[in-house]
Amino acid sequence: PLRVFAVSNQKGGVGKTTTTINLGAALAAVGRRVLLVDLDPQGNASTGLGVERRQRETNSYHLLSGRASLEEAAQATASENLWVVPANSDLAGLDLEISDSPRRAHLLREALRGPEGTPAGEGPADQRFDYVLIDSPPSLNLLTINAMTAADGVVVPLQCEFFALEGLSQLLDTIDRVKKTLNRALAVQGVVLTMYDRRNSLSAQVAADVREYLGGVVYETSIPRNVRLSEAPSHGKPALLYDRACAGSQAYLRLAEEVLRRERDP
Amino acid sequence: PLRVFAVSNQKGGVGKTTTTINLGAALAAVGRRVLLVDLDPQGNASTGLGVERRQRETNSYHLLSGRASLEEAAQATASENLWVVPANSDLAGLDLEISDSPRRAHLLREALRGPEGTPAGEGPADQRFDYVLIDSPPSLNLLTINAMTAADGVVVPLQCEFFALEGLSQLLDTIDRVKKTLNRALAVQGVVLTMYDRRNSLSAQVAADVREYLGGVVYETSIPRNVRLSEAPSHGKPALLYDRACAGSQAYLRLAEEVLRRERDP
Ligand SMILES: Nc1ncnc2c1ncn2[C@@H]1O[C@H](COP(=O)(O)OP(=O)(O)OP(=O)(O)O)[C@@H](O)[C@H]1O
Ligand SMILES: Nc1ncnc2c1ncn2[C@@H]1O[C@H](COP(=O)(O)OP(=O)(O)OP(=O)(O)O)[C@@H](O)[C@H]1O
Ligand SMILES: [Mg+2]
Ligand SMILES: [Mg+2]
Repeated sequence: PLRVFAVSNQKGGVGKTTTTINLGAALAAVGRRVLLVDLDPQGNASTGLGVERRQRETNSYHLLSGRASLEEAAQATASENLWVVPANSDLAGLDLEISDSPRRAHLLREALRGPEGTPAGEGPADQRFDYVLIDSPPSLNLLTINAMTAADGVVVPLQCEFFALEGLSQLLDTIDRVKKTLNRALAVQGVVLTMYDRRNSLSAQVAADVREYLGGVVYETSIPRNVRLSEAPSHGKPALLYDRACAGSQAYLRLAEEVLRRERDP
Repeated sequence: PLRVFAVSNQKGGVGKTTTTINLGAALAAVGRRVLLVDLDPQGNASTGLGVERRQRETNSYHLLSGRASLEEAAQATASENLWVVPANSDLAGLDLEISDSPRRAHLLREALRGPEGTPAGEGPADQRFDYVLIDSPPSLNLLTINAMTAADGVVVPLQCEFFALEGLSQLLDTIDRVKKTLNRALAVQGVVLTMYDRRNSLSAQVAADVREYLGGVVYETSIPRNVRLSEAPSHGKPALLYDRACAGSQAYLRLAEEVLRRERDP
């Protein structure tokens, strides 16, 4: 069955886009059919996958506002088994446009799984993909709520920095609220420590604190700070295509294996 | 006369909070009376200045919604000449609460400078401070619009990473729109390159591209990647108090001097 993950954290610059692209590419590399949905008006995930501005005529704004089907909005990437619904600044106007629509939190869910009443497993995304990853903007706004309402699980990138812990409880509260009011099935799939630098004592300290505070929810795999991860987007490729042997790519391959293990034995 | 700067960039994790705290502390260290306004519901600037959760009963939500005056909302910090209006998650509800108020974009401006019609220089902030710096959230929402409507200038922190350039044109468009519709005096005070790492060729490349593309708007001072800057917030202090001699503190002192030079000879 299809599994949908929202990659969310309202703290900015923690590695949401980098995780969506590279975890997605790693799952595709081990044979899963993966769709990435870019739900950030900045469109960083689309850029990191090499989607030019002029190729974003049909994008996640059109998918959510019902102007395009999933078939029309999803496009292939340079990686086998990896597809993307791109984003651009069209998305920035959606909040206001749909603020009085009663289904405003469910738009992405319905675009992926079909309108309310569609039998489980028979939606547009169910037929074509094994996994959907949704890149969220750095905010707890309607776009992030749409991602969480459409999702089975939330993957939370957490930077190994002091401010990272500050927003965590707000994020977990929001996930709880969405679970109670919009999507009973929602759970935290896992928390991934990003930009981990073992030479830096603050980084090691934050990682230790998070593992103590959250326990088994934190993936064993952490993502090291690795300059190749920040270079890959300028070539429009996931790190796996840009430099498969680098520490960043290897970490995301390990993370994909760990995600799949959790899916088998939840 | 009072000068108000919005520290804004919708790209996450670029150093908005770090710049607000440390540029503010540097201006205070050279004798200016400085107020920092935390306009991010994450409250990172408040934490970085040592404001405990229980000391945020009166905060920027109360200031903007008219429930507290500037006198009541501003509090002293451990640094001389440096005051702060703290923030917490109360602020997250403001968007919805004021969405149909005609003055919703002007709330902060009126709280600092007095209601419409107050003669220039006679508002609550004019009497007490030389500079106000406003830490914006990572989004182009009503809180960031409030910051820009209240401001004379925008200080734009720009991380030396590939994705940094992506959002710049959206940000400059937003500044233009606010200037045309809400605040004719608004201008870009400057763009500051942050987390500059001269050992990393991507960082040097992005810095060179930005200077070529934007010219003199970019400050000569760039802020190096310096772990002491990310450690200071865990001690509730600006870097200037935590470690005045470190490369980060010295860079922010230089930046403050450059900002003051621009103020003298615009
Ligand atoms: N493990 C890593 N090592 C080195 N650089 C990284 C790593 N992960 C991410 N980066 C870089 O750090 C910056 C922030 O990462 P990214 O853009 O993925 O974060 P984000 O959470 O999506 O940001 P936003 O909040 O703006 O959406 C980017 O320039 C990215 O290339
Ligand atoms: N020059 C620097 N050197 C090292 N670390 C830095 C530097 N500037 C900022 N940091 C660290 O990088 C992280 C992001 O910085 P900061 O929180 O100031 O960015 P921001 O733009 O305010 O983020 P947000 O978009 O979430 O508001 C923080 O953990 C901060 O301590
Ligand atoms: Mg992102
Ligand atoms: Mg911040």
